[in-house]
Amino acid sequence: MTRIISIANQKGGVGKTTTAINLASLLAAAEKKTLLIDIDPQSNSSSGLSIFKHNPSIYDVLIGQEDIKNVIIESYMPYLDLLPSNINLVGAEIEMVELQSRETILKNSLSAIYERYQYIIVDCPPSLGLLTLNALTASTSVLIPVQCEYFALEGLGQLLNTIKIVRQYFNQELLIEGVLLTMFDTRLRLSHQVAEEVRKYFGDKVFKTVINRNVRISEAPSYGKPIILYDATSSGAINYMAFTTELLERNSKP
Amino acid sequence: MTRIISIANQKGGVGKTTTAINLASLLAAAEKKTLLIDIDPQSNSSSGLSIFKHNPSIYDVLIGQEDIKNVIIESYMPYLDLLPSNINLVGAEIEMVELQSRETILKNSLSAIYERYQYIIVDCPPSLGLLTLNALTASTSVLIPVQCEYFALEGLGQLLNTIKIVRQYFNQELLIEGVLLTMFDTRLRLSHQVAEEVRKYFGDKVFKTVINRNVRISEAPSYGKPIILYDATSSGAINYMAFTTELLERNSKP
Ligand SMILES: Nc1ncnc2c1ncn2[C@@H]1O[C@H](COP(=O)(O)OP(=O)(O)OP(=O)(O)O)[C@@H](O)[C@H]1O
Ligand SMILES: Nc1ncnc2c1ncn2[C@@H]1O[C@H](COP(=O)(O)OP(=O)(O)OP(=O)(O)O)[C@@H](O)[C@H]1O
Ligand SMILES: [Mg+2]
Ligand SMILES: [Mg+2]
Repeated sequence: MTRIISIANQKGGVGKTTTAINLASLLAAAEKKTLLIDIDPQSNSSSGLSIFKHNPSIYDVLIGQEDIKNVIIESYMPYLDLLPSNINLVGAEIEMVELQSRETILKNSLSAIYERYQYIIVDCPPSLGLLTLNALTASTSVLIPVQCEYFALEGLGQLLNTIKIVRQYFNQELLIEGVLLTMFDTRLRLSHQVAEEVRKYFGDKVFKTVINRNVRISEAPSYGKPIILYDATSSGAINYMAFTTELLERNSKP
Repeated sequence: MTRIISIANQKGGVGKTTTAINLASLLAAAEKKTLLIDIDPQSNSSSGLSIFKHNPSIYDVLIGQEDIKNVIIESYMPYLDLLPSNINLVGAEIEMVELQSRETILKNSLSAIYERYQYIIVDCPPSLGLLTLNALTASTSVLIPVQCEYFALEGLGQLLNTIKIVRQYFNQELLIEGVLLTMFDTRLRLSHQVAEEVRKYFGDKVFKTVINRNVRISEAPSYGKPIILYDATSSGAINYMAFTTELLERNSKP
C-alpha cells in the first residue's frame, strides 16, 4: 500500500521543504522506493536535489500537456525519483480554476504510476490554494511541520479546518501523519513554550523526535544535497534519521 | 505625497510581517501618520498588534461588501492605524478571479483615504497571487526582505520578474524601495555568503542596516507588541530603528 504524504503548512519558512528533502532521501536510504513531488513554484525541493528549472515539470502535468510518466526523473540517489517543479507553476493556480474537477488533477495523474512507489512525499507551497488542495486530495496523510516560534501557532487552526474540508468533499481517507516540531533551539524559552502548546493541542500526534536548529541543515541546500549526504554526523542528520525511523515504525504497526 | 510601501517576497518566513509591524510602529513613533495594511490571510500583522479575528476586515473591502473607511481601526499606538486581515481572506483570491479589474481593487479602495497618511505599509502573503498583485499595483514602492539563507536567494529572480510585469501592465511608477537583509547571524559563514551575493546582485539597493537574528524579535508577537514596545533596548529594536532612520533619510532626499 503506497503511502502518499503531503508536507503542508501555509505558514512560511517552517521547514516543509527541508523535511520533504530529508525524509524522502532517508526513506530512499532505507531502500524504500520513494517519489518526491515538488508542487511549490519556488522549486526549492528540486534545487535541494540539484535539479534546476527542469522542463517538463509538474506544471505540464497539471495543465494536461504532459503525461506524468514523461516528467518523473531519477535523482542521483538510488530508490529516489523526483517530479520536479518549475517557476512557471506560479501561474498554474489561476489557469486551473477554470478546469473540470480542478482539485483532483494530481490524484488522477498519480493513479497511473503510484504503485511503483512505497512512499510518495509532496512538498507544498506556503498557501492553501489549489496546489495544496491538489496535494491533500491525492494524499493518504498529511505531515505538519511546526516551527517553534509564536506565529507558527496561529495558523494551525486554519490548516486543520482546510484538512477537514478536504476530507469532507475530496478525500474521506485523509489522515494526519503527525506534527513535527522544527528549528527547536534548546536555549530559548520561546521554543519550549511553543513545543508545550503544540503538545497540548495535538497530543500524541506530535512526533517524539524534535528537529533542532542546526546550521548544517541550512547549508546543505547550497550544495544541492540532503543532510545525509552533506554531513551525516551533524545533529540535523541524526534528528532527521530518528524522525524517519519513528515514521517508519508508526507505519509498520497494524 | 503619501508613500505606499509593499513588503513582499514569495519565499516564506523571511521576515515580511516582522518588518511590516516594526517599520510601521517606528514610523508612528517618529510621528508620521501611518497605516499598516495586512493583506495576508494568516493575519500575523494584525495579531502582532493585538488584533485578532477582526470583522469587518480587508476581505470585505476586496470583495466590495464594505467601504474601507468603515474597516480601518486605530491601533493602541498614536499615529498608527490598521486595516486588519481575517482568515476568510483565504478564499478571496479565487473569488476575485472573476471580478472586473481584479488587480486594482485595493488601489481603487485606497484612493478615498490614502491622503490621510504619510506612510502606508502593506504586509503581503508568501505568494505571487492576486493578493500580492493588488498590493504591488496599489504601491509607490516595494521593500524586499531577504533572509540570510540559501533558499531565500533562489526566489529573487522570480520576484523581480513579477515586479517588472506589474510595472508594465498595472503600475508604471512602482519603484524598488530597497532590499533588507534579515535574520543575519554574525557567527555563521552562510549568513556572510548570502549577504555578499545579495549585495552583488542588488548593489546600493541593499539597505546598509542589517537586521540580526535576535530572540527578542520573535518573542514580541506573543505579547502582541512591536519590538519598540516589547524591548526597546534589544539589538532587534536598535536594528529596526537604524533601518527606519535609513529609510526616512532615503525618502527625504529630493
Ligand atoms: N532545523 C533547521 N535548522 C536550521 N535551519 C533550518 C532548519 N530547518 C530549516 N532550516 C532553514 O530555514 C529556512 C526555511 O526552511 P524551509 O525552506 O524548508 O521552509 P518551508 O516551510 O519549506 O518554506 P516555504 O514556506 O517558503 O516553502 C531554510 O533556509 C532552511 O534551510
Ligand atoms: N531578526 C529576527 N530574529 C529572530 N527571529 C526573527 C527575526 N525576524 C523574524 N523572526 C521570526 O522568524 C519567523 C518568520 O518571520 P515572519 O513571520 O516575520 O516572516 P514572514 O516572511 O512574514 O513569513 P510568512 O511568509 O509566513 O508571511 C517569525 O517567527 C519571526 O518572529
Ligand atoms: Mg518550501
Ligand atoms: Mg508574514
